[in-house]
Amino acid sequence: QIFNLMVVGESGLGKTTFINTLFQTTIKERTTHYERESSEDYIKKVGAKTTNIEITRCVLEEKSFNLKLNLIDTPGYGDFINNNKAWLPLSDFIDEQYDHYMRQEQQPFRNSKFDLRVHAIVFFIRPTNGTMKPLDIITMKELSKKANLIPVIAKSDTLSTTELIDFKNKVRKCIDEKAIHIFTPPLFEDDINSNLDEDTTNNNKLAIQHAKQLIESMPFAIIGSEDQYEVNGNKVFGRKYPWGLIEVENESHCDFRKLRSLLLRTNLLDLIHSTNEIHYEEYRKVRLQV
Amino acid sequence: QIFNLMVVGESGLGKTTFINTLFQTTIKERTTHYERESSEDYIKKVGAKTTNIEITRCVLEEKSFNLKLNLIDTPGYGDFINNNKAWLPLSDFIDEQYDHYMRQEQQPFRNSKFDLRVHAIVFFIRPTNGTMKPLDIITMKELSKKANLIPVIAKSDTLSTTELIDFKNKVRKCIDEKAIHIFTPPLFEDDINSNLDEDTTNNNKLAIQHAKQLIESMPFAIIGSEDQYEVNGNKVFGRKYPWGLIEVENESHCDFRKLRSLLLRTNLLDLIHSTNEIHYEEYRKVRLQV
Ligand SMILES: Nc1nc2c(ncn2[C@@H]2O[C@H](COP(=O)(O)OP(=O)(O)O)[C@@H](O)[C@H]2O)c(=O)[nH]1
Ligand SMILES: Nc1nc2c(ncn2[C@@H]2O[C@H](COP(=O)(O)OP(=O)(O)O)[C@@H](O)[C@H]2O)c(=O)[nH]1
Repeated sequence: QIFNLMVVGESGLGKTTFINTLFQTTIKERTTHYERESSEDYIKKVGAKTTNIEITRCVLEEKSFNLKLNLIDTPGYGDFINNNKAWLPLSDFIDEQYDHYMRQEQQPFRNSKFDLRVHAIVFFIRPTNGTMKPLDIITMKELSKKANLIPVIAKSDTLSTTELIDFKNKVRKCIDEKAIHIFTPPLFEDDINSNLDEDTTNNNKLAIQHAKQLIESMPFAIIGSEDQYEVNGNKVFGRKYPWGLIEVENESHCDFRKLRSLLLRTNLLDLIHSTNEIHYEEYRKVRLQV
Repeated sequence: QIFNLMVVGESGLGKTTFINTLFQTTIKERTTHYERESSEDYIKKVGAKTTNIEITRCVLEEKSFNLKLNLIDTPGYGDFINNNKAWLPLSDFIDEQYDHYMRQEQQPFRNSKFDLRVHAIVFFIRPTNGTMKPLDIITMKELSKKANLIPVIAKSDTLSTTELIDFKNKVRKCIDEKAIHIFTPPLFEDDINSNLDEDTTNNNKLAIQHAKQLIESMPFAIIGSEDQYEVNGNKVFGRKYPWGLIEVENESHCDFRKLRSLLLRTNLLDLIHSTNEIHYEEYRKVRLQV
């Protein structure tokens, strides 16, 4: 199974830490890591400095499945004094992958399963507790048109309990007002009406309940850490402060587990499916009309 | 006594909260608050959007002294997609006040003590724990040439104990490498050598020790809060999280007390003095040569 995950956000928001926490292993250091050769084109296109694309391929083996993960990192996004069109290389990259796949489909002899179509974009929002940054709003808007966008609140331990509720509402309001389309777990509610046995119906009900819980927590509040501490005899990933210990996998501390569940378990196939069947088809339609 | 304090940093870094915590009263809401009429000139000069200057006048009465505080806020700094020359209106403002004062000095009949020369700039650094943002480096460099610069680490509760030590070192290293001149409490070490009585000598030793402690903690790690909580029967300003309570005035949690001491007690007069005698004289010299 191939899963292409793009991570977007300014530097210092804990993206690398999050990815490492997600896989509980320092994948960036131990796997093949190369930079796209054609990032030079973007540099010419949008000016002296711009966002680069870095792809890290790694294999994730988790109990019953073996996942070929392609991590698409975007260093440079939002890091300059002038960040005009910082999203453009990202948007172009997504289109390029659709284009590449389209050409492959049209070949009589198809290439190996080379497929870098972006299945999910985890977008890191800075936890200012105010309005979102103009660059972030426009980037989310542009990218949401082309692929599954999952906005998250980076370093959510910056926000107190009340501030977090407040900020989540502000982000949701902004997403509605700007009509930014974000990925939400599908609720197959018609599944509970068909004539299924009780077990299957109950499972569906639980799945729907879980999906609703995920949706209610969005945008997910994310805290990441590669350091482990002992709590009640168990080792937990966390961040240690003079005033307390944050536990990354504690659901009353942050939504890390919810995002992990969405990305790698409950909605992995939905993300891949909607990319291939909806976003990609949308691109093809527009391209073939031109 | 007039004290002019400029506060610089992107929005969301807790500047307003810090000021309010500093005076334990919501001064921004209760005092005269007006915007400089001539910010329009800057808007024409540097393009469509830019940093504004907002001045809030308030009187601080603390035990034995009565301080006329002019708070110079800089909304808009660093908040746009393109932040080119975001520091320029700030730098111009500082020069304008020197210029204004110079003209007053040259008048036969001097105006009332109108003096908005900036005595201290508290510069809020984003706690990324990485390299500092390019805009912040250049702003600090430019402003440090004209007035007393005091860089602080904003929202330092984002950084764990080890990360904070790390980041302070990174910031100091960057300040050295870029030759950014920051304000440090003077150490009048010759005072302990003169023939003074033992009490005075001891006081001077304590003062030097205090100044050294301040210098060692720089850049100050700042946490602010207007909310109060009860701790051991006392009311303290703090931030409440599911994993603990941060106490703003607890010196093992942050350097808030050190900065307050520097600004309003131990080094208030040094800040005013060095502005009037060193920075202002520097400006006059350059202007009179032209
Ligand atoms: N407060 C806080 N700091 C974090 C969190 N995750 C990472 N960090 C710290 O933020 C700094 C930058 O993290 P990094 O993952 O390199 O950010 P990136 O530039 O977005 O990849 C590091 O010092 C991390 O330890 C978090 O959830 N909360
Ligand atoms: N984590 C953290 N949050 C803070 C701190 N100070 C203020 N905040 C929060 O950050 C948000 C923005 O603060 P504000 O003072 O308005 O920032 P300003 O735009 O720089 O003036 C508010 O929700 C504050 O409660 C702090 O020291 N640490």
